[in-house]
Amino acid sequence: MAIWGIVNQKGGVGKTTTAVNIAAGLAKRNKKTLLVDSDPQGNATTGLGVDKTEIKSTLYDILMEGKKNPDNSSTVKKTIIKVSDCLDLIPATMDLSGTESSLLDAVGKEYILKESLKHIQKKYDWIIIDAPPSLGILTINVLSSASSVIVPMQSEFYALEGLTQLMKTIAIVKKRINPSLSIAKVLLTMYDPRSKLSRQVTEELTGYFGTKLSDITIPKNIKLGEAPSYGKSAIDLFPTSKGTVAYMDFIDKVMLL
Amino acid sequence: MAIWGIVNQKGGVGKTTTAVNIAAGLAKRNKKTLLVDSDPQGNATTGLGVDKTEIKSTLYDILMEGKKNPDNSSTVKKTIIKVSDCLDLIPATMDLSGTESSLLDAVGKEYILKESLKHIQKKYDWIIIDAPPSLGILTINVLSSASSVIVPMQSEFYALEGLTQLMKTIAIVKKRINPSLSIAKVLLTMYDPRSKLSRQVTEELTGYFGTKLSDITIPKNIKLGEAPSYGKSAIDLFPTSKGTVAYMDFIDKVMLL
Ligand SMILES: Nc1ncnc2c1ncn2[C@@H]1O[C@H](COP(=O)(O)OP(=O)(O)OP(=O)(O)O)[C@@H](O)[C@H]1O
Ligand SMILES: Nc1ncnc2c1ncn2[C@@H]1O[C@H](COP(=O)(O)OP(=O)(O)OP(=O)(O)O)[C@@H](O)[C@H]1O
Ligand SMILES: [Mg+2]
Ligand SMILES: [Mg+2]
Repeated sequence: MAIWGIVNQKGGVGKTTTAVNIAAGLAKRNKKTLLVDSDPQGNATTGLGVDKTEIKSTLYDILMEGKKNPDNSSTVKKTIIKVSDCLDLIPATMDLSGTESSLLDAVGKEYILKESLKHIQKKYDWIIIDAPPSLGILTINVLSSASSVIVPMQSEFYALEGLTQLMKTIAIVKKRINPSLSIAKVLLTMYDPRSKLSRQVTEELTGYFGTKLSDITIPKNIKLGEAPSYGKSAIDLFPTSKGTVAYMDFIDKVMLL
Repeated sequence: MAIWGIVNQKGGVGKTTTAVNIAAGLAKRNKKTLLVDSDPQGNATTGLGVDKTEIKSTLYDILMEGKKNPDNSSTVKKTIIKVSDCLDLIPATMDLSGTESSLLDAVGKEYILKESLKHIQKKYDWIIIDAPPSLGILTINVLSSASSVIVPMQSEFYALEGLTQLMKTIAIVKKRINPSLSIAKVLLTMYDPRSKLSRQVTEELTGYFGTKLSDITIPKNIKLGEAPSYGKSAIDLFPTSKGTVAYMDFIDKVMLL
């Protein structure tokens, strides 16, 4: 059983697209997978076709229950939604944006997600957690729960700037909360090898990360942008698209090897 | 004197690119302009070439002073950095990510930015505020301070999803805190008219926003992505690029008319 977080505080770099398609890809390889949406925007929830107006319980409810009654497993069990044979989802709605203030005074607020997942993690081969574009308490909980992280990265200047801060935050969480935390891969998304900027940023990243920079990149592929409007992953909807092939390649060669 | 916020909780839609280039464009038109960076990532600060390691005081210091001594104007005055003839900057660093917890117990925490700007706003024709990708206390302060907002929008499915929530938040701020708040324009960025998805999303937006949807769009333009790596706006560095022309068109026809 492995828990991987998809993190980067820079906005719009492909965290949700990576989380949804990797989770769907693992399910396609018959791995029992749970996708956790920890972003108040709830894009991963909608990306898998779940109607947010019909959801009765979300990650927010799990965290609030975890704060009060850490040993109670009923909330996390009733929140899980079955999406397909091997894929379950813990959904998120805007309620989750209240987490920062609701958990502020909780003792050990960084461990609440990890403890909540303990109640159900034995059922799964993989748990993938989509993080929001910030380094607040939700992303800290993702880093505390995960054994590894994937850092989706656009090869753009502003995205490069945020990396130092992200690495500092990962180092602190590793030191104080989760010693087993490691970076699995930095994954270039929406990658266009023809652009000068892309090549410059990639050179910088290779210098900074060495082999941690995945040599498999995710190309810019309109199908990855279109799939969410049908409420399905590109893996399921466009199995032969460039985006799907790249994500399956990453799953087979980096995650399942 | 007008204060405009650049807001959208969806990540990576072009908030910073819009804020930096609109501020630089207004300065080019000899309008005394202040750009306020309210995102802990500090991309607008770097985008204008300011070295974050040399900054002595940031927006965070202004907000903390504002909480304690609202009548003291010395912090905001010493934090302002002159960037060019008609352009000043209030910078941001990662310190700003402590705002949510530091202001949680402050009475009227939504008004602290607005009060701080009061000390210096008479010096300017325009104040442009770049917001972070969230609907937390920083974005609420931006909405409370601004008379109008520009909502940069990528014509993508996930970006569409966040709009309802953003509109709800704007409506609440307008009702309870800032009755003069209005949406100036929703501005399509990185716009590719050839893509089917773009056209579908644009149709939805026209239905939803009518004339509030700017008929001037910002095209995908590599120069807008490259300029920040030189620490300058595309307006100053690539004056004839498609991106610059579009932003100047928006400034001349929407903001200065
Ligand atoms: N490889 C790709 N090719 C084409 N479009 C992509 C690709 N990856 C992501 N996108 C699109 O780019 C936009 C940003 O991606 P996404 O929302 O997954 O990023 P994110 O990091 O989760 O954003 P946020 O910071 O708001 O959570 C989305 O509209 C998505 O559909
Ligand atoms: N019109 C454009 N053409 C090409 N690239 C663009 C354009 N607008 C923005 N970009 C690039 O797209 C990326 C996202 O833009 P930007 O960082 O301005 O968005 P943002 O909304 O401020 O992101 P965040 O949510 O992280 O604050 C950046 O790397 C930027 O350089
Ligand atoms: Mg996301
Ligand atoms: Mg930004």
